[in-house]
Amino acid sequence: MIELQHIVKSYEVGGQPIYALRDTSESIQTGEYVAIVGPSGSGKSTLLNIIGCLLRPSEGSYLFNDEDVSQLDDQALSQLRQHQIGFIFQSFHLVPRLTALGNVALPMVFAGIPASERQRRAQEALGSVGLADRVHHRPNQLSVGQRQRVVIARAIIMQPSLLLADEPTGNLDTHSGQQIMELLESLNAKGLTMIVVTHDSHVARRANRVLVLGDGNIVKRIQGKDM
Amino acid sequence: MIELQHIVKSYEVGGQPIYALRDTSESIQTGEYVAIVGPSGSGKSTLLNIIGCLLRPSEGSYLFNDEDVSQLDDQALSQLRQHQIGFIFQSFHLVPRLTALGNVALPMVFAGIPASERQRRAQEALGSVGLADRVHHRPNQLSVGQRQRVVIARAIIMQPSLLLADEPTGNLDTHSGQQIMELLESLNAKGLTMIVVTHDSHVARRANRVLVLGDGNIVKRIQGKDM
Ligand SMILES: Nc1ncnc2c1ncn2[C@@H]1O[C@H](COP(=O)(O)OP(=O)(O)OP(=O)(O)O)[C@@H](O)[C@H]1O
Ligand SMILES: Nc1ncnc2c1ncn2[C@@H]1O[C@H](COP(=O)(O)OP(=O)(O)OP(=O)(O)O)[C@@H](O)[C@H]1O
Ligand SMILES: [Mg+2]
Ligand SMILES: [Mg+2]
Repeated sequence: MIELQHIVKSYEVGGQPIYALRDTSESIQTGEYVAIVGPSGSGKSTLLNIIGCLLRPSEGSYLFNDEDVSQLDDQALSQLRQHQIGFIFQSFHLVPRLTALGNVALPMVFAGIPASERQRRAQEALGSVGLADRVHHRPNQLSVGQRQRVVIARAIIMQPSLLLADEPTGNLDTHSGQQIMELLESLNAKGLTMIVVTHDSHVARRANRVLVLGDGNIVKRIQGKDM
Repeated sequence: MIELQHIVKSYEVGGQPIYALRDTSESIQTGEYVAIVGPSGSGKSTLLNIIGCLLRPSEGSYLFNDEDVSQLDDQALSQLRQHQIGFIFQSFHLVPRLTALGNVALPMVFAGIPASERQRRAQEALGSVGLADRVHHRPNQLSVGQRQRVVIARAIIMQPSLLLADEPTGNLDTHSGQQIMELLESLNAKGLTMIVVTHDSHVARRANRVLVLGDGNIVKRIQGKDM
C-alpha cells in the first residue's frame, strides 16, 4: 500500500539546513499494524505527515497504492486524504466554534452525507470513545484528553482504508488509552491499515512490527514476534 | 502554602450544570512534591488552574500563603502569578511569532530584566531541556515534544516558589521525560513546591504523595511510603 523510497525532508532555519528525515525507505502492506517510536524530534510526525500526503518530501518518491503521489496536484491529494486516510493529529486541529458533534461530522459534510445520517453516526462515534455526555461541548469546554478523543472519533468516521495516529493516547490515562487502542485494533482486525506513532511502549508492543526512528533515520526494525 | 476549602467549579452547557470539581478540600505545604492523577475529564487541569489563580472557583475558599485569593483583583492575581508561580500548561500557550528563545524570555521581559541577561538565561534554560540547537526555531518549526520543552523552560526561568506542571512529559519519550523530571526534582530539592498532574505512573511514584481524582472529587490520597 505504501512504498517510500529515499525520502528526505529538510527545512532551512536561519540559513542552516535542518534534516527532519534523511534518506528513509520503507514498505507497508495493506492491513498491517505498524508502530513508529523514537525520541522527541526524531522525525516521527514528519514521516507520518508525508505518508498522509499532508507534507511533500524534499527528495525521494512515495507510491500510495502504486500511484506516484508527487504527480498528484493539491486537489487530487485532498480527495485522496478525504476518502482513504483518517488522521489523528498530535496537535488536534479541531474547529473551535463547532461542538464535538460538529467536529466529528465535518468529514461527512465534505462527503455530501445527509444531516440526519451525520448526526446519528457522529453520536455513535463519540459514544464509542466515551464522550456520549459531551457531544454538545465545544473544544474549549472539554478536557485535553476529551479533545483528543474527539479527534480520534473524527478520524475513523469515514471508515478510511488507512489510519495514521500520532500519539493517540498521549493525553489519556492508562484505562482510557487501552479502551481507545482496543477500538482501533478492532478496526485493524477488519482490514484497516494502521500506522501509530507512540511514546508508550505498551501501545507499541501491540503492533505487528515497530520502526525505531533516530535523528531522521529508521535505525531499527523490530518484528512482532521479537517484541 | 496552599489551603483549599470546599472548592467547587461548575459550568453550564446547554442549560445543564457540569461539575468539573465538586467540594474539594486539601492542604499543600511549602516544599512538597505532590502528584495528581485520575481519568481523563476527572478535574485535574481544573484543580491545577484554580491553584495557579488562572480560574476562579464557583464556591469555596483558596488561601495562598494565608492570603485569601478571592479578595485579590485581576491585577493583583496577575502579579502573584508572575512572581511566584511557574505554569507548564497542558496545551502550551506559546507565542507563534516568537522563537523558542523569545518565548522563554517573555516572563523576564515582563519583569523588566535587561536584554543581555534575558538572552543568557533563556539560552541556558533551553540547553537544560535539550534544545540548545533549536533556540531560533518558532513553535511551528518544532516537534510537539520540543514545544513542550520550551513551555517547561519558560515555566522555571523566573525561579518561582510554586511550579504547576500539567502533563509535563505527555509528549515526550521515556528518556526525554526522565531528564525533564530529574531537572524538576533537582529544583524541588532546592525548595521549589511542585504539583504535577500526570497520566504516567512512573512520574507519579516519584512524588512525596499522590492525590487521585475521580469525577471531580479527590477519591484517594496515597502517601509516598505506600507507593
Ligand atoms: N469551560 C467548560 N465548560 C464546560 N465543561 C467544562 C469546561 N472545562 C472543563 N469542563 C469539563 O470539566 C471536566 C474536567 O475537565 P479537566 O480539564 O479538569 O479534566 P482533566 O482531568 O484535566 O482531563 P485530561 O486528563 O483529559 O486532561 C471535564 O469533564 C470537562 O468536560
Ligand atoms: N517547519 C520546520 N522547520 C524547521 N525544522 C522543523 C520543522 N518541522 C520540524 N522540524 C524539525 O524536524 C525534526 C523532526 O520533527 P518531528 O515533528 O517529526 O519530530 P517527532 O519525532 O514527531 O517529535 P515529538 O516526539 O516531539 O513529537 C525536529 O527536530 C524539528 O525541530
Ligand atoms: Mg511528533
Ligand atoms: Mg487536563
